[in-house]
Parts: sequence; C-alpha cells; structure tokens
Amino acid sequence: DFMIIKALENGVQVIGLTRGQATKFHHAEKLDQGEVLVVQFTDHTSAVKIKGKATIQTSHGQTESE
Amino acid sequence: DFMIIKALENGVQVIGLTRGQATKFHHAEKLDQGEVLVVQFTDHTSAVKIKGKATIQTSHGQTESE
Amino acid sequence: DFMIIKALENGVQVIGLTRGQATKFHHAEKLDQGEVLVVQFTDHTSAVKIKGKATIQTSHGQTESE
Amino acid sequence: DFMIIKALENGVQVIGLTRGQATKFHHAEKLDQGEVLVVQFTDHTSAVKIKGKATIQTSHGQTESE
Amino acid sequence: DFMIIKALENGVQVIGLTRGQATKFHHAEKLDQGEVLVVQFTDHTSAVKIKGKATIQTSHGQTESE
Amino acid sequence: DFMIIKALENGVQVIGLTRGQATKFHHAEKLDQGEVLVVQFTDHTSAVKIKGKATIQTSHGQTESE
Amino acid sequence: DFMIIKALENGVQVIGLTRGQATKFHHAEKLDQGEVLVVQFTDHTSAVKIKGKATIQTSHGQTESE
Amino acid sequence: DFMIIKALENGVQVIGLTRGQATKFHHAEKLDQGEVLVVQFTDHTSAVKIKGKATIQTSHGQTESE
Amino acid sequence: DFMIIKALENGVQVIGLTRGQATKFHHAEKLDQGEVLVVQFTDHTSAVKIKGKATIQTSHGQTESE
Amino acid sequence: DFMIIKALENGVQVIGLTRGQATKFHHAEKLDQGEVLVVQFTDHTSAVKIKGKATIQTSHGQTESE
Amino acid sequence: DFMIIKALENGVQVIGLTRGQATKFHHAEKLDQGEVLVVQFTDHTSAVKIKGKATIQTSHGQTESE
Ligand SMILES: N[C@@H](Cc1c[nH]c2ccccc12)C(=O)O
Ligand SMILES: N[C@@H](Cc1c[nH]c2ccccc12)C(=O)O
Ligand SMILES: N[C@@H](Cc1c[nH]c2ccccc12)C(=O)O
Ligand SMILES: N[C@@H](Cc1c[nH]c2ccccc12)C(=O)O
Ligand SMILES: N[C@@H](Cc1c[nH]c2ccccc12)C(=O)O
Ligand SMILES: N[C@@H](Cc1c[nH]c2ccccc12)C(=O)O
Ligand SMILES: N[C@@H](Cc1c[nH]c2ccccc12)C(=O)O
Ligand SMILES: N[C@@H](Cc1c[nH]c2ccccc12)C(=O)O
Ligand SMILES: N[C@@H](Cc1c[nH]c2ccccc12)C(=O)O
Ligand SMILES: N[C@@H](Cc1c[nH]c2ccccc12)C(=O)O
Ligand SMILES: N[C@@H](Cc1c[nH]c2ccccc12)C(=O)O
Repeated sequence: DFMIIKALENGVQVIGLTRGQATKFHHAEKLDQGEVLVVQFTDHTSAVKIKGKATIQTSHGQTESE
Repeated sequence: DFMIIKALENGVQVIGLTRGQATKFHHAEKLDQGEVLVVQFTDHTSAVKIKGKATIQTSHGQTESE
Repeated sequence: DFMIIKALENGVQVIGLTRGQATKFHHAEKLDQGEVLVVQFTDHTSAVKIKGKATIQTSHGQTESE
Repeated sequence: DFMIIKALENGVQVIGLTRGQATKFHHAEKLDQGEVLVVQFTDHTSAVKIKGKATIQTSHGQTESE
Repeated sequence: DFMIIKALENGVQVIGLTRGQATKFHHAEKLDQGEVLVVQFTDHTSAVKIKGKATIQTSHGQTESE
Repeated sequence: DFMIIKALENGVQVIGLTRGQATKFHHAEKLDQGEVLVVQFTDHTSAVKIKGKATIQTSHGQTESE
Repeated sequence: DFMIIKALENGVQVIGLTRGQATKFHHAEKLDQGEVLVVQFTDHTSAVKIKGKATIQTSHGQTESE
Repeated sequence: DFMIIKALENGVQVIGLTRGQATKFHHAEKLDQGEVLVVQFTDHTSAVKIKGKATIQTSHGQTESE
Repeated sequence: DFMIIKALENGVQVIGLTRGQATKFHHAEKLDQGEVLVVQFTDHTSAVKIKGKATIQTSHGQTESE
Repeated sequence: DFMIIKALENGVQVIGLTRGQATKFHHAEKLDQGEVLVVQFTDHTSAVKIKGKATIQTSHGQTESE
Repeated sequence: DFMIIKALENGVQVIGLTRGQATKFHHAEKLDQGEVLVVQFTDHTSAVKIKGKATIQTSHGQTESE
C-alpha cells in the first residue's frame, strides 16, 4: 500500500508515525507547492499524518487535506 | 487494510485499540481541522475508534463520524 | 476482514465473541451517537454482535442494526 | 468468509455446527429484533444454521430466513 | 467455498458426502421451511447433495432444487 | 473449483474419474429429478462425467447435458 | 484450470496428453451426444485434444470443435 | 496459463519449444480441420509456435494464425 | 506473463534477451507471415525484442511492430 | 508497485528516499523534457519525491507535479 | 511487472538502472523505428529510463516519451 501526496502550498508536511507499541513521529518530509511525494507503509511506518494543503491519492480514492 | 481519516473540526481523536485478549486504548492521535491521518491495522492495533467530526474512507466505502 | 460501525444513538454496543471451542463475550465497546468504530476479525474475535441503532459496513454491503 | 445476520424478530438463533467428522451444534447465539451478528467460518465452525426471521448477507448475495 | 441453502418446504435434507477414496453420506442436516443453512467444503466434505425444495446460492449463481 | 449439477430427469449420473496416471470411474452418484449435487475437484477426482438431462453450473458459465 | 466439454454428436473423444518431456496420449474418454465431461489440467495432463463435434468452455471463452 | 487452438484447415501444427537455456522444438502436435487442442505452459514448454490456419484463444484475447 | 506475436510479413524475429547482470541475445525465433508465437518470460528470458511487422498482444493491450 | 514519471520540462528530479529507520535521499535521477523514468518501490526505496514539472502515473491514477 | 516500448524514431534507448544501494546504468538497448521491446523488472533492474520518441504501455496505462 502506498499514497501519492501533492502539495498545493508551501510548507506541507508528510509525517511518518512509528509502527509498534509506541506511536511517535520518526520523520517529517517538507514539500513545496507542486512537489509530489509517493510513500509506502513500511516496517517502520504504520501511520502517516499530512499537515497543510495537499491532495492525497490512495487505492480508496482521493482526499484533500487543508 | 488501512483507512483515511480527515478531520472536519479541531480536536478529532483517532484511537488505536490493542490487539489480543485485552482491548485497551494504546494511542490517541489528535487532529486539527483539515488534517489527514492514514492508519493501518497492525500487530498492535486491531480496532480503531474515531471521536469528533471526520470523514473516514476505507475499501468498503466512505463514512462520516460526528 | 473488518467492519465499520457508526453509532446512530448513544449506548450502542459492539461486542467481541471469542474464537475457539467456547463462544463468550470478551469485550463490549460502547459508542456514543456519531462515534465510529472500525474492527477486524482477529485471533481472539471470530464473531461480533451489535446492539443498538447503528450502520454497519462490510465488504458485503451495508446493514443497519436497531 | 463471514456472514452478516440481522434479526427481524425476537428469538432468532444463529447456530454453529462443528467442523470435523462429527456434525453437532456447538453454540446457539440468540438475537433480539434489530440486533446484528457478524460471524466467520472458523477452525471450529464449518456450517451455520439460522432459525427465525432474519436477513443474511454473504459474498454471494442476500437471503432471508423465515 | 461455501453455499447458502434456504428450505422452501419442510423436510429438506442437506447431505455431506465424504472426501477421499470412498464417497459415502456422513451427515444429513434436516431443514424446516424457511430455515437457512450455510455450509463450507471441508477436509471431510467434498460433495453436498440437496433433496427437497430449496434455493441454493454459490459464487457461481443461484439454483433451485425440487 | 466446484460445479453445481441439477437433475432435470430421474437417473442422472454424476461420475467421478480418478486423478493420476490411470483414469477410471471411482464413484457414480445417481440423482432423481430436481435433486442438486455440488461437487469439488479433489485429490481423488480430476474429471467428472455427467450422463442424463441436467444443468451444470461452473465458474465458466452454465451448460446442459442431455 | 478446467474445461467443460459437451458432445454434440456420438463418438466425441477427449484425449489427455502427458505432462513432461514426452507428449503422448494417456487416456481417451469417449462421449455420446449430450454427455458432458469436465476435466482439469493435472500432474499427468498438460494438454487436451478434442476430436468430433463438441462445445468447449474455459475461462477464456467458448469454442466449438467439429 | 493455457491457450485453446482450433484448426481451421488440415495440417495445422502446434509446436512446443523447450524451456531453459536452449530453445528447440520438443513436440509438434498435428491437427485436422475442426480439431481443438488446449495446451498449458509447463516445466518443459515456455514457448508455443502455431503454423497453419487456426484460431488461438488466451487470457489476452483471440488471434488467428494463417 | 506471456505475449502473443503474429507475424504480418516474412522474416519477423522474436528475440530473447538474457536475464541477469548481462543482457545478450540468447535466441531469435524467425516467423513467416501468418505464423503465431506465444512466449513467456522465464528464468532465462527477462526481455523480448521484436523486429519486423507483427502484432503483439499482452495483458496490457495490443501493439504493432513495424 | 511502480510509477511512471514523464518530465514535462528539463531538470525534473526523481529522488529515492531510503527504507528503514532513517529517511534520507539516496539517489536523484535527473530527467530532460520528454524523458520517461519507470521506478519501483524496492528494498532500498520506500518513498519517492518528484521535483519539477512532470506527470506521474500509478495504479491509483495520474497526478502532475509542478 | 513488465512494460512494452515501441520506438517511434531511430535511436530510442531503453536503459536499465541497477537494483540495490547504488543506482547506475547497467544496459542500454537501442531501438530502431518500429521495433518493440518488452522488458520486466528483475533482480538486477528496478528502474528503466527511456530516451527518444516511443510509446510505453504498462498496467497503469499508456505514455509517450519524446
Ligand atoms: N504504533 C501504532 C501506530 C498505529 C497504526 N494504526 C493506528 C491506529 C490508531 C492509532 C495508532 C495507530 C501501530 O503500529 O499499531
Ligand atoms: N483485542 C481485540 C480487539 C477487537 C478486534 N475486533 C473486535 C471486535 C469487537 C470487540 C473487540 C475487538 C482483538 O484483538 O480481538
Ligand atoms: N467460538 C466460535 C464463534 C463462532 C464463529 N462463527 C460462529 C457461527 C455460529 C456460532 C458461533 C460462531 C468459533 O470460533 O468458531
Ligand atoms: N462436520 C462437517 C460439517 C459440514 C460442513 N459442510 C457440510 C455439508 C453438509 C453436511 C455437513 C457439513 C465438516 O466439517 O465437514
Ligand atoms: N470422495 C470423493 C467425492 C467427490 C468429490 N467430487 C466428486 C465428483 C464426482 C463423484 C464423487 C466426487 C472425492 O473426494 O473425490
Ligand atoms: N487421470 C487423469 C484424468 C484427467 C484429468 N484431465 C484429463 C483430460 C483428459 C483425459 C483425462 C484427464 C489425470 O489426473 O490427469
Ligand atoms: N509434454 C508437454 C505437453 C505440452 C504442454 N504444452 C505444450 C505445447 C505444445 C506442445 C506440447 C505441449 C509438456 O508437458 O510440456
Ligand atoms: N528457452 C527459452 C524459450 C523462450 C521463452 N520465452 C522466449 C522469448 C524469446 C525467445 C525465446 C524464448 C526460455 O525458456 O527462456
Ligand atoms: N539482464 C537484464 C535484462 C533486462 C530486463 N529488464 C530490463 C530493462 C532495461 C534493460 C535491460 C533489462 C535483467 O535481467 O535485468
Ligand atoms: N524510512 C521510511 C521512509 C518512509 C516510508 N513511508 C513514509 C511515510 C512518511 C515518512 C517517511 C516514510 C520508512 O521506510 O518507513
Ligand atoms: N537502486 C535503486 C533504484 C531505484 C528504484 N526505485 C527508485 C526510485 C527513485 C530513485 C532510485 C530508485 C533501488 O533499487 O532502490
């Protein structure tokens, strides 16, 4: 499973949350407007948080964060 | 399996419930309006509770919590 | 396999029944109106009972409990 | 594989039959009108009998018991 | 693989035939009108015979026995 | 893989042919008009012959023997 | 993978060819008009030849031999 | 994966090419007009050549050799 | 995965390129007009080149080489 | 899983981010206008960032970076 | 996963990039106009670059490089 995040403004953050008993932020990738980041769920990432204005495409459809 | 939760108001909570014999809250991720959280079912999470106003997208369709 | 339960009134109960030779209630999660609970079948849960007014979404379609 | 049973009257019974050489009743879950029970086939249950008025949803479609 | 059998009259029989070199009847479940039986193919059952008036639903479609 | 055979007349035969180097008849199940037999391919059965008037449903569609 | 062969005339032959380095006929099943034979590919059969007038149904569609 | 070859004239050849480092003809099955041959890819056959006028059906669609 | 190549002129070549660190031609099968070749990807072939006028059918659709 | 990136201007960058606890850039492939790069997720790459004007095609649909 | 590349001009290059920690060019296959190359992702190739005018078909759709 993966998702496609396109930043619609500067300063969008795509944050990876740790897999396992604890749930912490392990990485925050910053995107400028128009940049695209495609990320998977992995051994280290079982949740992803998106802050800022972006479109998010997954196998379940499309969503827009604000 | 994963789900996409978009907060429609501040203070939305996405709560992970433990897998196994006991069912307890192990993590509550708070979302501000417009923020999006994409979460999987995992070795530690076999149920997810959503409190507050949000849209929830899964492979079975879309739902809105209030 | 998982299901999405949205409470349409307060006091909805989502009850997990034990997997194995015996069939007993091992957990009852109470939902207030508008709250959503997404639960999987697991090593410990092979049947789920829903009491109270709620919508239930699975891969086979949608149902409403009363 | 799982099925969704919604009781349309009180006293509906969802009966699990044993897997293996012998075929016996190992559990009968009683449902009141409006209650919903979602059950899987399991290591212990390879057949399910439904008595009383209910809707039954599976991956093959919907049926009504009377 | 499983099938859903709904009895349209009393005295319907759902008969399990043994898997293996020999093919014998190992169980006959009797259904009254309106009762529903959902059965799987299993380690012990590789053929199922239905006598009496019933609807039979499988992944290949619907059939009516008489 | 399985098939659903509904007898349209008395005396329909559903014959299992042996899997392996030799191809012989190992079982012939006789059906009366209206009776339904649902059979799988198995460790012992890799071919099935139908004699007499019947409908045969598989994942590839429906056929009628005469 | 399996195929459904319905004889449209007497004397139809369904011939199994051996799997392996050599390709020989290991079995020829004769069908009378109207008879149906459902056969799998197996450890011993990796090719099937049909002589005479018949319909052949597979997952890729329907064909008629003459 | 398998393919269905129906000869539209006499003398059609269905040729199996060897799997492995070398690519040679290991078998040529001759078909008369109207005969049908259904063949799999196997441990010994990783390419198939068809000479003469025939229809060829695979999971990717239908083709006609000349 | 396999592909179906039908030569539209004489002298069409279907060339197998080696799997592994080196990429070399290991076999070139020549086709006359109308002949059809069905080839798989294999342990020895991870790329295929087609020279000359032919139609090529794969699970992704149809293409014509010139 | 893989994605197809087509550069719509010179200087487009397709950046691989490391799989594992740390998230760093391990490779940046530069594309000139019109060039196409098809990349997989791998043991070493669990996230991909695209800078500059390009179209991105995945199994979830098409996106344009700017 | 594989892709079909058809050269629309002479001198098209299909370049394989190495799988693993390093990302280097390991092979460049040159195509003349009209030639078709079908290539897989492999143990040695986890990214493919196409230079020059060509059509590229994958399971995600069709693209044209320039
Ligand atoms: N550490 C958690 C992260 C997580 C995944 N899904 C969740 C749902 C809700 C809350 C936390 C989570 C886990 O791996 O299970
Ligand atoms: N601890 C429980 C959590 C759970 C999953 N599905 C449920 C359904 C109902 C009640 C609890 C649950 C388990 O892993 O099985
Ligand atoms: N303990 C039972 C629970 C169950 C699952 N499916 C059922 C159907 C009917 C009755 C009980 C059940 C089991 O694991 O098998
Ligand atoms: N004990 C039987 C139960 C059963 C499953 N499918 C059936 C069909 C018919 C009769 C009985 C059954 C078994 O596991 O095989
Ligand atoms: N004992 C047989 C039962 C059977 C399955 N499929 C059949 C088809 C025809 C006749 C008998 C059968 C077997 O396991 O193989
Ligand atoms: N004994 C044969 C039966 C068979 C299967 N498919 C066939 C096709 C043709 C003739 C015989 C067969 C086998 O297992 O292979
Ligand atoms: N003995 C051959 C039979 C065969 C399968 N597919 C073929 C295609 C062409 C010719 C022969 C065959 C094999 O197992 O491979
Ligand atoms: N011996 C070759 C046969 C082959 C399969 N696919 C091909 C494509 C082109 C040329 C030859 C082939 C192999 O197993 O790989
Ligand atoms: N030897 C190469 C062949 C190859 C496959 N896909 C490619 C793409 C581009 C260039 C070469 C290739 C390999 O197995 O990986
Ligand atoms: N190193 C991270 C990269 C990553 C994957 N998905 C992510 C989502 C958000 C942030 C980082 C990531 C990992 O393998 O898990
Ligand atoms: N060597 C890299 C090649 C690669 C695959 N996907 C990528 C995406 C971006 C950059 C490089 C790559 C790897 O196997 O992972």
